[in-house]
Amino acid sequence: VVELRDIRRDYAVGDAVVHALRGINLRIERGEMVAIMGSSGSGKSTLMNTLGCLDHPTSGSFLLDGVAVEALDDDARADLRNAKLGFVFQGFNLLARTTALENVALPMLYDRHARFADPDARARDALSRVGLADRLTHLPNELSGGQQQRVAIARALVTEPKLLLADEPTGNLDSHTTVEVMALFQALNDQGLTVVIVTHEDEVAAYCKRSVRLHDGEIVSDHPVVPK
Amino acid sequence: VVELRDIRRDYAVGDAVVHALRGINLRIERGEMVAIMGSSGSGKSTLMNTLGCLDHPTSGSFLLDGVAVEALDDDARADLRNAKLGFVFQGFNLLARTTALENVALPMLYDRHARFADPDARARDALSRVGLADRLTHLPNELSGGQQQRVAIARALVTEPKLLLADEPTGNLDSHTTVEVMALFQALNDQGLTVVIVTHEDEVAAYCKRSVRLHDGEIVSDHPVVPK
Ligand SMILES: Nc1ncnc2c1ncn2[C@@H]1O[C@H](COP(=O)(O)OP(=O)(O)OP(=O)(O)O)[C@@H](O)[C@H]1O
Ligand SMILES: Nc1ncnc2c1ncn2[C@@H]1O[C@H](COP(=O)(O)OP(=O)(O)OP(=O)(O)O)[C@@H](O)[C@H]1O
Ligand SMILES: [Mg+2]
Ligand SMILES: [Mg+2]
Repeated sequence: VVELRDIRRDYAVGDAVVHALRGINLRIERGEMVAIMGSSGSGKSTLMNTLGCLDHPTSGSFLLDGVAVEALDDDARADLRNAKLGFVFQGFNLLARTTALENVALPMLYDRHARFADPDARARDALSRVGLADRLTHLPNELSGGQQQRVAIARALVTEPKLLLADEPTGNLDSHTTVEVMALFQALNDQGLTVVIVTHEDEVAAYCKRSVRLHDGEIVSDHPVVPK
Repeated sequence: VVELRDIRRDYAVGDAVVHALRGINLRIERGEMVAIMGSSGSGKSTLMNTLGCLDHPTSGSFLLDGVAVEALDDDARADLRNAKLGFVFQGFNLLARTTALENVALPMLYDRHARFADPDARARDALSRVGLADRLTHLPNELSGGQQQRVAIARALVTEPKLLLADEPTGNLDSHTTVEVMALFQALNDQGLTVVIVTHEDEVAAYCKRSVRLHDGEIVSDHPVVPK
């Protein structure tokens, strides 16, 4: 369960201030599948970075399963992230000098509770579920844009998170591959994964049950998605 | 005018070979606006890198305005690129430690023929045409994904190229911003710019006059776009 109250995020650029988030109030229950939409620069990635415990709001409160995230120290916040979250970054953020397989295995190797008996097998399985079984040994710069995006998706899912935060996860994918990825997210959501997806594509939002729209750092609409 | 004949591109990965392009035959006339579509990994970016004189095919010939590009040395190829081409990369490829304004001005500062009397003014104009007049001093990591994409677009257009190669230029843009960018490309095409756009979105392809589809490194269809 995610609860944001009056979240604000300002950035200083020279003498100017950019008000990227201007008082966000948002509650997401376990098992929801939510689309976050809005124009370029409206604050979607900034919102995702807050939800992902990767960035500190300027003010406001953020509760994740009842835990006040801002009260935690860096280590405790990192543990919370590793235990509960999967994050697909808008820019993928893959490690450049490691293969697709290693990129996906890494979060499991860092798991403090050593929850994963066979990281190698699990990483292979995650990559084949996104159609990359024949690209395990490729470095990121030996992969197409959509293949890099799918490695980022596999990496986010391999630790069996409770909450998946995906920032434009299908932006570099053709429609067929998009359908495969969204079907995978929906199946995991049916099994209990809470999913928040930033997207600017209506057909991706159509897979979600709720759609939240941002404009200039504020939520301007928040309503259920009408199934087609 | 672009002419590719039996273009092949192989990549070696360990002992394996990836046949990214398997005999591409393609002719594009001046003033065309062509969409390149196809599934993730089908060879679209590899094709664009060949057209952009950024990559050498394994075999086949490439004529750009009658010039055999493969016969040129590196300097001559670089001059040809700077004189004639604008390239929007799928991953943007902005310089991380320079501002939006500097990123856009750079190609003009490197122009051997010093064709541009006032690079600063031209860069400002290009950035405001993509809606970024208030982001000139931001570094790439102080910009949203779609804003970085628009800086890459502005940079590709500012040298007044003859041929624009844009690899998924709207992948990170909401529909309103996408319409603005495609209207800009169409207006420049009306004025004589030859445009080749990789896209996986049908509404983007709808702005083009011809659609070429790749699958597993081959062209599987090539036909006019029926206006909606
Ligand atoms: N440097 C490289 N070394 C090895 N294989 C490569 C390299 N670059 C690309 N490939 C492979 O070549 C194929 C074509 O890649 P390309 O980037 O052209 O695809 P694409 O059509 O642009 O895909 P996307 O829509 O995902 O961007 C892919 O299967 C990719 O894994
Ligand atoms: N580090 C930063 N410093 C200054 N301004 C920033 C920084 N990061 C983001 N911004 C600004 O904050 C605003 C919101 O950015 P954000 O990345 O959240 O937008 P977004 O909705 O994800 O956009 P897109 O759809 O283009 O990815 C933008 O106008 C951007 O220029
Ligand atoms: Mg974003
Ligand atoms: Mg590509």
